Amino acid sequence: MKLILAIVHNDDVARLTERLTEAGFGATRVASTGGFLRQGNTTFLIGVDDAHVDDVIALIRDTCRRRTQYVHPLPPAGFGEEMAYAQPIEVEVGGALIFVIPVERVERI
Amino acid sequence: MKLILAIVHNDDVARLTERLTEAGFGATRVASTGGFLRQGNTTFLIGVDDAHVDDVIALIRDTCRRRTQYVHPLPPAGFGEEMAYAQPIEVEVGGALIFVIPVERVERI
Amino acid sequence: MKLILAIVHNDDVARLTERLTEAGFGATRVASTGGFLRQGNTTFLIGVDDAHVDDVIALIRDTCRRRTQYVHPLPPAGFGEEMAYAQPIEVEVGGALIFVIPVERVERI
Ligand SMILES: Nc1ncnc2c1ncn2[C@@H]1O[C@@H]2COP(=O)(O)O[C@H]3[C@@H](O)[C@H](n4cnc5c(N)ncnc54)O[C@@H]3COP(=O)(O)O[C@H]2[C@H]1O
Ligand SMILES: Nc1ncnc2c1ncn2[C@@H]1O[C@@H]2COP(=O)(O)O[C@H]3[C@@H](O)[C@H](n4cnc5c(N)ncnc54)O[C@@H]3COP(=O)(O)O[C@H]2[C@H]1O
Ligand SMILES: Nc1ncnc2c1ncn2[C@@H]1O[C@@H]2COP(=O)(O)O[C@H]3[C@@H](O)[C@H](n4cnc5c(N)ncnc54)O[C@@H]3COP(=O)(O)O[C@H]2[C@H]1O
Repeated sequence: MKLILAIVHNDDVARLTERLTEAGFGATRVASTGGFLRQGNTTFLIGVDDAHVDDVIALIRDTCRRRTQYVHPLPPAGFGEEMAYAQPIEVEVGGALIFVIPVERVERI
Repeated sequence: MKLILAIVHNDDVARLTERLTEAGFGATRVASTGGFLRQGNTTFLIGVDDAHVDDVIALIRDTCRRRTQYVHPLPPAGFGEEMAYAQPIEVEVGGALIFVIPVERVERI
Repeated sequence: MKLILAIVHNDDVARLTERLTEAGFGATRVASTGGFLRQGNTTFLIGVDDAHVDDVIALIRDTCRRRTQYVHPLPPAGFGEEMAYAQPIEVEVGGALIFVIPVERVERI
């Protein structure tokens, strides 16, 4: 048994939860905050037997791929027209950081 | 030293906190969410020396036993009388999932 | 790679976050609750390579030193004058509990 601790972007939480449940993997998640950007993200705790660690990592890799999104900057109040033609900004979303932690013993009560 | 990570049902949090404190065990708890039912539960982090791991597990087993509760389904608005005689629904509460994680070093500041 | 799990007092969270970022250490934090005082505190998760574990612990030791603060007891409504001369109460703040946990594998997606 290993405990997988995966820190993921909030945009990917619903899809990852669904994919884990469909594949029959148990999981618990906790609201967390990134140290650098101070934005909300989510930390998943996934207990999985040794033989399925790679499957879970592949599932996370597939669901949480880093990608670029284009967002239109919100025009500050009062600017309206001119800002509407401003260049969209490139924002990176997704990505994940995964720690695989050894577990000495598991008990289900 | 081991770190016990125990995911418990919210109905058992107050009693488990009290029992751990009475027995002199330090603990920290974090609000969490289950992957399948998407309901709130609680994850306890309990640092305990190797000799007392079994005591803590026995204490959790005693406090978080799985049990059945009967709840009366809430009558949807407007049904009132007829629903009041509906069969109560059987709901399972309690239960816990416990991971025992090795700790290489502990520092108290 | 090790995972440092550090439970710190809320008064020290902003300063510790800043010091970790300045030193180039990644970190994630989670709101938590103490088992004994039932007050809010914060649990940091810091993945760091083996060679820098001591640096991170020294940084936490420096930022989260236990110290005494004097607070004026708030006069209960209606007491006003007499209470204003009451002795300030000594309250302990700071301190931290640090667990160093082995990590078998790390993946960045
Ligand atoms: N060693 C570690 N231990 C524990 N948790 C860790 C960690 N490394 C990263 N994380 C967690 O993963 C989130 C995403 O990190 P990522 O490296 O993809 O994306 C990072 C990275 O691209 C960038 N970044 C972080 N620290 C930086 C720094 N000192 N200088 C420049 N860019 C930084 O900002 C993004 C967001 O960082 P943020 O801290 O808000 O959010 C982080 C943090 O919550
Ligand atoms: N794919 C599935 N098909 C059918 N029934 C399913 C299912 N996944 C879960 N269940 C049932 O639903 C209950 C609640 O699961 P949930 O994920 O919301 O809440 C879970 C979750 O937060 C945590 N958990 C369970 N297994 C986990 C694992 N492998 N890793 C991390 N957390 C786990 O413990 C809580 C209680 O789990 P418990 O086993 O007592 O009780 C589970 C189980 O009886
Ligand atoms: N049974 C008891 N009798 C008398 N005094 C008691 C006591 N349990 C705790 N205290 C005192 O109360 C402070 C706050 O404890 P609390 O559990 O709220 O907040 C704790 C808890 O969140 C966490 N913690 C402490 N020991 C832990 C452990 N073994 N496992 C997990 N978390 C622990 O660190 C926080 C600060 O702990 P710290 O030792 O600096 O400070 C503790 C300690 O000085």
